[in-house]
Amino acid sequence: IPKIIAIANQKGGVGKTTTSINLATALSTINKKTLLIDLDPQGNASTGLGISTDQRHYGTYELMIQDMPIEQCVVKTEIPNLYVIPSNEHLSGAELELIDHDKREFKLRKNLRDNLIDYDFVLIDCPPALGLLNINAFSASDSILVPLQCEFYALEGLSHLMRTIQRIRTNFNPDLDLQGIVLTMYDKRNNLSDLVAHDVRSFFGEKVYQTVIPRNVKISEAPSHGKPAIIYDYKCAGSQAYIHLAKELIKREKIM
Amino acid sequence: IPKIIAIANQKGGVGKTTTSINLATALSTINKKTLLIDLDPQGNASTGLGISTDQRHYGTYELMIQDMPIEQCVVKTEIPNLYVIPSNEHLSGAELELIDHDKREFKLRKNLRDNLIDYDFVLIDCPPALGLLNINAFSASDSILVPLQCEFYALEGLSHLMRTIQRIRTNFNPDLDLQGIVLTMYDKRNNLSDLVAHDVRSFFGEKVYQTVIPRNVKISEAPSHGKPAIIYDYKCAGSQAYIHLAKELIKREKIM
Ligand SMILES: Nc1ncnc2c1ncn2[C@@H]1O[C@H](COP(=O)(O)OP(=O)(O)OP(=O)(O)O)[C@@H](O)[C@H]1O
Ligand SMILES: Nc1ncnc2c1ncn2[C@@H]1O[C@H](COP(=O)(O)OP(=O)(O)OP(=O)(O)O)[C@@H](O)[C@H]1O
Ligand SMILES: [Mg+2]
Ligand SMILES: [Mg+2]
Repeated sequence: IPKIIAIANQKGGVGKTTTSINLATALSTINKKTLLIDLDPQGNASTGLGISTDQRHYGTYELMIQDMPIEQCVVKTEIPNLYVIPSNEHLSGAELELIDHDKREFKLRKNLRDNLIDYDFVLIDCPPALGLLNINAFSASDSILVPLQCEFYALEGLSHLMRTIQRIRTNFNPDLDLQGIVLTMYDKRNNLSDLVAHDVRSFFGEKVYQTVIPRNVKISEAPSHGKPAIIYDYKCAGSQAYIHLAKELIKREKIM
Repeated sequence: IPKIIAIANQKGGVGKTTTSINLATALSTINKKTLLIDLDPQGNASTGLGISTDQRHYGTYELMIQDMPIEQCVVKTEIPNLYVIPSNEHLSGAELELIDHDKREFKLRKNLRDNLIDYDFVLIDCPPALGLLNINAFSASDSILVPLQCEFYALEGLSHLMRTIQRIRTNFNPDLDLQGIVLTMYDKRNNLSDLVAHDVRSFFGEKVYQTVIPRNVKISEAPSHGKPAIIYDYKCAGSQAYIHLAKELIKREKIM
């Protein structure tokens, strides 16, 4: 039975998609069968993994709203062990459509669980919000991994996110855990990065991953080639950090 | 009668709040009476302008959903000519509440228009989405200013945003104009910035502002002091770029 992890933070541009893609790729290269679900109507995770428009006819919208069998929604990537449920333009209408559904917070969970036996990990790339799509992701997940940009506004949003996680635990998913917080776009030349890192570690302690993702231009170049940074430039500091992150995640899972 | 401009882009972290705060401040320092409306439940614009928690009891939620008179929702900042309607925690529930309202797309427009005669500019900082809050902003505005981060994913979202603007024009606000596109976080050391800038200018031509906002560490430090970059460090490259942007906006308005 796979471990299902939502990659979420309502603050925009903190590295959710970049973390989803590169963590999923790193896990797949250490022989973990991994599924990445693109739950963002922007479809950046689908693009970053080189999924063409004609491979996106069936995806997260069809799985959640039209109850299409999961096998029809899954696309195999060129990377061994890595599979994707892509996002298409229908997903931007999903939130309004979900409002009238019975058990609207559980649509994703219902169509996901029990159908994934042979995966090791499922990662869900979430949009920058705390709406019904995100609530569906949180209800379907075992835990939430929070990418945190080393910037001031990103800190401000953390308490709001923690309150939401608590609410989801009480109302929809009692087993939902905080997988951890991953510091992203860390720039050692910039004091602000250190201040934010220090603040977060003193407040969240062990929940903050040791692995820190540096700001690295190769990471932002990779999507224009439709490849994860790990495939685009394996040796760069960004890729090595994500490989390290995957190993730390596995280690933490073993201890749990 | 003021010019009402929505600062919007569904891609997260592209500089919407930073542009809203610093453009509003720059306009107020050249004697334009300016109102900034924080329509993002994250409340980053309110924080970046140093609005304390106890000044946020009445804000955008109360104006839109509870039809509170606008004078009760406006907070005067320490900067002459600059006023704010802050965001508070109620705003995160607004989208679900709006669903059942009659004319739900026009709530902001109804409570905003006709009540602002003595302002020159009204800027609306939008959340990273295209949901009902954003549709309210677009229905209430004369035009949309789109901050565009010089990164690949940001380009991908532009066509989706343009289609949404067209839909709003057809269904809710026939006069809605594209104010323009402003390139943000431009890094001259990074080829990607040039590629994105070139692509956008070849596609959108004159609609792309000449003023380009550089990546500048002072801009990201300013919010932790509760001040706009223009007040925190007037001489830095980022502040000077926003002052330049305000002048270009005024020039473009005169020609229209
Ligand atoms: N470590 C890094 N170094 C350099 N650039 C990065 C890094 N991580 C992410 N980026 C770039 O920063 C931008 C924002 O990252 P990304 O899109 O992954 O964030 P997000 O949280 O998914 O955004 P959204 O809120 O819109 O979903 C992207 O253009 C990405 O390429
Ligand atoms: N020109 C710049 N140089 C350096 N840092 C910047 C610049 N513009 C914005 N930033 C920083 O980048 C981060 C993202 O900017 P900002 O929060 O304004 O974007 P946004 O589009 O409003 O995000 P959201 O989608 O969450 O609303 C912030 O931490 C901000 O301080
Ligand atoms: Mg994303
Ligand atoms: Mg913002």
